Amino acid sequence: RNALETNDIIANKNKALFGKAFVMNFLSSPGSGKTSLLESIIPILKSDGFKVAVIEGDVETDLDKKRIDKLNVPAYQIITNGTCHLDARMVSGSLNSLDINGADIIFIENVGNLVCPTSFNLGEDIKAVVLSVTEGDDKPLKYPAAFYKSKVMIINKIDLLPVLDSDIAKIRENALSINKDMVIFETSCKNNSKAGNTYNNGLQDFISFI
Amino acid sequence: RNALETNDIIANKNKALFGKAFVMNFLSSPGSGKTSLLESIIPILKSDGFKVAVIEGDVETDLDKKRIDKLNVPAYQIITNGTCHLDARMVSGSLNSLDINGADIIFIENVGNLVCPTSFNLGEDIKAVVLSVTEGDDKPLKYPAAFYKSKVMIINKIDLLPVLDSDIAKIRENALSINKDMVIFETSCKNNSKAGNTYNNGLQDFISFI
Ligand SMILES: Nc1nc2c(ncn2[C@@H]2O[C@H](COP(=O)(O)OP(=O)(O)OP(=O)(O)O)[C@@H](O)[C@H]2O)c(=O)[nH]1
Ligand SMILES: Nc1nc2c(ncn2[C@@H]2O[C@H](COP(=O)(O)OP(=O)(O)OP(=O)(O)O)[C@@H](O)[C@H]2O)c(=O)[nH]1
Ligand SMILES: [Mg+2]
Ligand SMILES: [Mg+2]
Ligand SMILES: [Zn+2]
Ligand SMILES: [Zn+2]
Repeated sequence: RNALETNDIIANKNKALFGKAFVMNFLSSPGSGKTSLLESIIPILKSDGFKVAVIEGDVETDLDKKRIDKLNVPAYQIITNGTCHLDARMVSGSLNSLDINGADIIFIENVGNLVCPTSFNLGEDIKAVVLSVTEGDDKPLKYPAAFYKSKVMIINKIDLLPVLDSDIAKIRENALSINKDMVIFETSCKNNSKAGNTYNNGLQDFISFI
Repeated sequence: RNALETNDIIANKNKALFGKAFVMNFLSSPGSGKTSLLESIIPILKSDGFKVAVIEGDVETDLDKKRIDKLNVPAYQIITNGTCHLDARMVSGSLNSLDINGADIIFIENVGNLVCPTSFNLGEDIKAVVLSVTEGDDKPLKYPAAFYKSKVMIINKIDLLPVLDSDIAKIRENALSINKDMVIFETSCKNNSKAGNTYNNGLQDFISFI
């Protein structure tokens, strides 16, 4: 068996362990805003009565878990020690320590990397790719696997659009050329009056989708 | 021999082929501004009389090479077809086609990824890591290898500082905690009056460094 087949077998075991929870695997470049999105949506999901748990994955540090801990939800930090992606074995290890009993939603924040994490299923229901408007319109074309394998795309940091050359219509067009069924949300995690923007924040739409 | 040892043997052969040229390997997350930096500095280097060549590396597309072609310098696009980093063998293959005769400076733009490209020497003289102020202050701590192995760090997109929460002093502090000898430049590739900023653009300092 090759490594990906073995990974898929463990991913299916994870899926059984996840039970009735809806599991979302967040992919993006470093700094697109994965943790900021979780910080923005988890309080709203909690107030709507959902039980949420988070699995964090990083090459080094538990800085992201420390941010999630402030939200008072069960969270576990996987430190990959250099590996550039999470795999199913790492996630299955985390389930020995993380309390997911009764969880309605489990978020897995993957290592910031638009390439390798796309090849490793973790047992999630869907992958969601986050792309920040600061990264450029061409990323869906240049790093296609992350967009092809994700059901959802979140275009983040739209508060910055007034001071950028980015073309959000072009980002959508490029992403849909890679994955025509992609569901797209446009969000901001900051109340950024400095950029003087009145935008229609898609955060609530994303929460309703979940 | 393991894969990295074999890679180093080929990297040394590349170094011999590079001859007297100064070779810089650019690392960053997707969209930090590697190509934009090359677009900004190559015209100035050319007018200073330097002969420049560029090796581009991407998972898919030759979009970056097409941008470099506008600068009228020899350029070659490596398409890795899914591999998340350049290795010495790919670069040695490109030297069969790219005219580097008499080149004073060769830029290698690596695949956008802060993890794997750091492990593969290509025969370069130095690695330069580009970090955009939009990515967050914690990246040197969370993705340490790219900062530890690079002699130079370019903090890019400083035109956006007035509309961000980013703390450039914190970025410098975190990077120097990983690599105390790092030489740091603060740059912008845009004349961005929209963000209403007067900044001291370090592009010229970076060019003088080269
Ligand atoms: N202006 C603006 N900045 C944002 C937004 N979302 C996140 N940021 C900033 O972007 C930077 C990175 O955010 P993170 O949430 O750490 O990104 P991440 O994807 O979790 O990063 P890694 O886990 O390290 O890959 C931080 O400086 C945030 O403040 C947004 O909607 N608008
Ligand atoms: N405001 C601002 N935007 C910049 C700057 N430099 C680059 N950009 C923008 O950032 C986005 C990405 O720039 P690129 O030059 O394509 O980045 P890259 O690192 O080469 O990207 P990949 O090769 O795909 O990894 C584009 O939309 C650029 O216009 C800068 O100094 N300031
Ligand atoms: Mg994060
Ligand atoms: Mg580029
Ligand atoms: Zn990888
Ligand atoms: Zn890799």
